[in-house]
Amino acid sequence: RPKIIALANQKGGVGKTTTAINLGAALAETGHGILLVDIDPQGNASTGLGLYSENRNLTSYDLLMEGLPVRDVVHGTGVSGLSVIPATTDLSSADLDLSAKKDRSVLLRHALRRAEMNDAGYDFVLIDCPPSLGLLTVNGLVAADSVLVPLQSEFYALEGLSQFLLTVREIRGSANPDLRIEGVLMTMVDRRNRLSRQVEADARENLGEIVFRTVIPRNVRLGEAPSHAIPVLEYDPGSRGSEAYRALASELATRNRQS
Amino acid sequence: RPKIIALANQKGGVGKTTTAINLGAALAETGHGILLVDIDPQGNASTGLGLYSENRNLTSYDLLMEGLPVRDVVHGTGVSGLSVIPATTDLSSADLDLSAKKDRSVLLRHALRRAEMNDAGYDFVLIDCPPSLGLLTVNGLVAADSVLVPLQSEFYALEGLSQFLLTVREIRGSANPDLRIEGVLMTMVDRRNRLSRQVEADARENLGEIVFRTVIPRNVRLGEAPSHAIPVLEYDPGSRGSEAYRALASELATRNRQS
Ligand SMILES: Nc1ncnc2c1ncn2[C@@H]1O[C@H](COP(=O)(O)OP(=O)(O)OP(=O)(O)O)[C@@H](O)[C@H]1O
Ligand SMILES: Nc1ncnc2c1ncn2[C@@H]1O[C@H](COP(=O)(O)OP(=O)(O)OP(=O)(O)O)[C@@H](O)[C@H]1O
Ligand SMILES: [Mg+2]
Ligand SMILES: [Mg+2]
Repeated sequence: RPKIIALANQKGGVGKTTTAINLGAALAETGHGILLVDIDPQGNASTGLGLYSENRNLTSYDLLMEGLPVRDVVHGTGVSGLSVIPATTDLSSADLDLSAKKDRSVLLRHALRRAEMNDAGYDFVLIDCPPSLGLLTVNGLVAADSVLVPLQSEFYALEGLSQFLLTVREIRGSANPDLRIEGVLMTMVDRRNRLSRQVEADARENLGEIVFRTVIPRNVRLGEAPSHAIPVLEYDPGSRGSEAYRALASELATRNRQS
Repeated sequence: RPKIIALANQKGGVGKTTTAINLGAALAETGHGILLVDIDPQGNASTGLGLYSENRNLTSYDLLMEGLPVRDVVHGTGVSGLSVIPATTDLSSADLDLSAKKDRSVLLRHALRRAEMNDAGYDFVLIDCPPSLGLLTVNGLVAADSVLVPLQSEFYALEGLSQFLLTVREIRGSANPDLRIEGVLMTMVDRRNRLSRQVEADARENLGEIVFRTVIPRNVRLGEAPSHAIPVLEYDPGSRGSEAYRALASELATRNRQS
């Protein structure tokens, strides 16, 4: 079955969606089959891959709340090898809707580990989580084999990381004993800026090998690509953003071949 | 009684906390009495004003869940005229904890409109909300007289704005008929960058007068100040960030004197 990786961090605006889309596209470019699951009510990953909100008939809401199979809610994208389960704002009441269900934390885990997933052609499933530690992110962490934590090179983001890692430990101690940390990814790095260098140095000192060697630089092309509804690898294949996400895909694929 | 303004936007990382702290400090600098209420479980506004998590005995959690009066949970800061009700991670289960209470959306409104608030010396109350549309943000919008919406000059932020304004309309149609829009504030603006100019132009074209004339430029001093636990107005009083928040405070005070 595919390896399931959650993109999660309760700090907002750190690059979860940007990483889900562009890491997904870079892995697809090197021949991997990728499923991107958007469970953020904002639906940014869906928009960034060209699924306009009026075309999202069946979504991750239906996967979670109605128990529909993946094949009924999956949509193709313009990127060969990359499919997506889109999100809509229906999910914003998920915390309340899910709280009444008995098995509220494992719904996504069950949906993504059904027999149909073993021969659907996916090597990786990437789950884009919202900026909170509510039931949607909990579902993402319980469903996942590992979590990739984008870390913006800013003070508040570093401060929130220890809280986030405590939550991962809690989930590992309860609903998902096999949950591992895929890695911490430095994002929006600007090595000319002292604060950015300091945050990166602090993260590597405290977390060591967990921090990916690849860093994602601040690159305006990454901000422009979503308005064209394509990954940066198609929008501007030679940009520093594209190069960084290709390097990340290669580092991640190597880490996963070795283990 | 003081005017209550919520800083809210479900998009993450757009400058809610940075605006709450620095607008608060700029208003205090010009003689206004300011209470900052942190209802984000991340507690960034509390940290950014020097309230380390081990010193946050009584917090916004106690205000909401235990019904304690404001005077029992308020803390002073290093900025004269600026007090804060800090947040802790206890709030991250608020969506579930609050969902069981009958009056779950009006708890903060009741707490901030008690008779004690009429002669506590506050001119403005600023509420820093988390990046979601859950019960904490709903409490902020129901408690507020108006909402100030920071808008990062990025594509996803602009996309999320229409969803956010729908939510404001829903709250106005139900629990808080007097809720107004204080304004939309352009943040992290970089006029050298085409995307940033375009987002600002789109916002002004679609929203007109609602958008503050003052814009907040991208300025690294704003990102550095929180690691020193002081507002940017104290960290680097001559910086472009400080000047912008002083200009915003003056524009906001003028708007409020006229009406
Ligand atoms: N390396 C980068 N360089 C420049 N801009 C970036 C970079 N990474 C992300 N961005 C932009 O920064 C903003 C925040 O990124 P993104 O939306 O991916 O973060 P997020 O963690 O998914 O946010 P949220 O918490 O709201 O879900 C977006 O507008 C995005 O286009
Ligand atoms: N104008 C600016 N220039 C440069 N950096 C900024 C600016 N405004 C905010 N920042 C930095 O950008 C990051 C995001 O800002 P902030 O945390 O205030 O946003 P937020 O909306 O409160 O985020 P969240 O959604 O997680 O609550 C922070 O690290 C902050 O220091
Ligand atoms: Mg996102
Ligand atoms: Mg904040």
